[in-house]
Amino acid sequence: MRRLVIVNQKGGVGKTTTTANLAAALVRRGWRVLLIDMDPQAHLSIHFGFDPESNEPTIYDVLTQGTSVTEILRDTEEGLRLLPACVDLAAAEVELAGVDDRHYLLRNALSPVENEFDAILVDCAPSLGLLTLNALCAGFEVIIPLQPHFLALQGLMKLGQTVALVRARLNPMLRIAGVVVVMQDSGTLLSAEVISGLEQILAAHRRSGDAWGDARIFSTRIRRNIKLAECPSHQTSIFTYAPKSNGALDYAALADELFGTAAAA
Amino acid sequence: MRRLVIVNQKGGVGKTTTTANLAAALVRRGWRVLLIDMDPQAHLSIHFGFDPESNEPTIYDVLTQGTSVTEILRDTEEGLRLLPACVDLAAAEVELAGVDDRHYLLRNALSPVENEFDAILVDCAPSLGLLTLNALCAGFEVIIPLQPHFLALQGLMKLGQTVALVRARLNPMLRIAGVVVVMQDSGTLLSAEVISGLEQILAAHRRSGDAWGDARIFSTRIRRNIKLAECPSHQTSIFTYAPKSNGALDYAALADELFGTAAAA
Ligand SMILES: Nc1ncnc2c1ncn2[C@@H]1O[C@H](COP(=O)(O)OP(=O)(O)OP(=O)(O)O)[C@@H](O)[C@H]1O
Ligand SMILES: Nc1ncnc2c1ncn2[C@@H]1O[C@H](COP(=O)(O)OP(=O)(O)OP(=O)(O)O)[C@@H](O)[C@H]1O
Ligand SMILES: [Mg+2]
Ligand SMILES: [Mg+2]
Repeated sequence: MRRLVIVNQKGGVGKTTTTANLAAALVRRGWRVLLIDMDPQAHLSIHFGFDPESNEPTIYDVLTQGTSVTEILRDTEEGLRLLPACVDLAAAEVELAGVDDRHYLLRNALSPVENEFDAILVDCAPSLGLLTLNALCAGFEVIIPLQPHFLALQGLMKLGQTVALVRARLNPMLRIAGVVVVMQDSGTLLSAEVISGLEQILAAHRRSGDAWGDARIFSTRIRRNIKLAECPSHQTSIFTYAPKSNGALDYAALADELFGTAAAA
Repeated sequence: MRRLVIVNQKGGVGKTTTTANLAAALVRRGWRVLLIDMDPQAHLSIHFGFDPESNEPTIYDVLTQGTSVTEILRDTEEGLRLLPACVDLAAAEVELAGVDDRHYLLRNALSPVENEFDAILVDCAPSLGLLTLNALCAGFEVIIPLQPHFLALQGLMKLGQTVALVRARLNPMLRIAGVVVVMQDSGTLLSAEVISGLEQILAAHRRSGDAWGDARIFSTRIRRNIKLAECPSHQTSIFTYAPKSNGALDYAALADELFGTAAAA
């Protein structure tokens, strides 16, 4: 069973867009997929039709009240199952600050339902706080969307250190699967320099067997495509909204790269 | 004296780019400008040459140890003065959770130095947590960079509620100066719809005298320009790096709109 955490503390690099559309690509191959929204801004949840202002129970109740995940799970039109977020999650980081095992709350909450799914995908907020740490402790593979701009590599180093720490002390199963280049301003010197810097970093880590050990840059790059920005307002994935767009082609290709071209897990 | 807070909990919408280049535009007119970085990712600080890994004192020490701002203030090549951030700030939200007056820590710390400056600009993290609340309690005018994508308006409503609460209970001087449209995918239906939605929201608030009372959409829009993404790696503003670029033209025009075309304050 694949457990992916889509993480980058840099804002606006396509984490939510990637989580939503990769998950939809899997459902279209017959996989049973669970989506978990760990961002108080709840954009992934809104994308699939959940209203975070509705006072319905969310992942916040799971983490802070120990509510069972089965009571919170929702179906979506797309066929994905969703553990939604809401703004109360922002308070969870402070509320849970002193709690024992606070890094394992999500992982522990998932044990009763793990076997119902072929893949779990977790979307993170632009932060390396307790919610993201919970996601990292619950997952096995880290997927890092990255926009090849100046500070992208520095942020990546910080994220790599965080993953290494989690792997060393909290979750030895965790590793960085790779980096997805998103919204590259192609043809610019800046993006070429950043991607070349990224290749050097990954090559340096390749022989070390550390958290970066097998990380690679996925050969699929997600191009800028306005259809991807439009599809959340239709509450569907890119495959339903604009199946012939570059956005759909790119996320289908990324799913092939990550999960192979076979059907169910 | 103008005190601007550049805020939007949505990630990657140009908060840091706007703070850096608006401040530089003011310095070039002879204003004395203080930049404050309230983001643990410290991108504004890095932009102007500060190394957040250097263990030098930062705004974290001011907020948690009561270190005097004068000991932390740094000069930059550009002529701006900077109160830098570092990653420890991420812990500040939890560390300060129970402290009395925790919303006024920044405002109180600034009183000794306010008169040395014509303008203070504060860059915020993509979050509405305690650090951003400190910024909102210390400022007078809220500037909201916005990328006209689907969830932009929902985030704006949430931000507006937060500003209204701060204004009502913590800082009656606070008001929303306006929204800067950034990186619009011009010519797309999506951006036209979002901007039209935004105009309707602002018009509805205009007669209400609330936090949104005089908010407007600035007529200057910041176009997508790779030079803006490149200039942080040169540790200068767009005016030094690429003075003829659209990025420089747009930020100069925005500065004219916000501050008028006169010289010193
Ligand atoms: N490939 C793309 N082409 C065009 N627009 C995109 C693309 N990927 C994402 N977007 C749009 O860019 C904005 C930022 O993307 P998204 O919300 O997925 O990033 P994020 O990393 O999840 O942001 P945050 O850090 O705020 O959670 C959104 O409005 C989204 O619709
Ligand atoms: N007008 C623009 N044209 C091209 N690139 C831009 C523009 N504005 C910002 N960028 C680039 O887009 C990325 C995001 O911008 P920026 O870091 O200023 O946003 P932010 O809102 O401060 O993000 P965060 O929420 O992570 O703090 C940066 O790499 C920046 O250099
Ligand atoms: Mg997101
Ligand atoms: Mg920023």
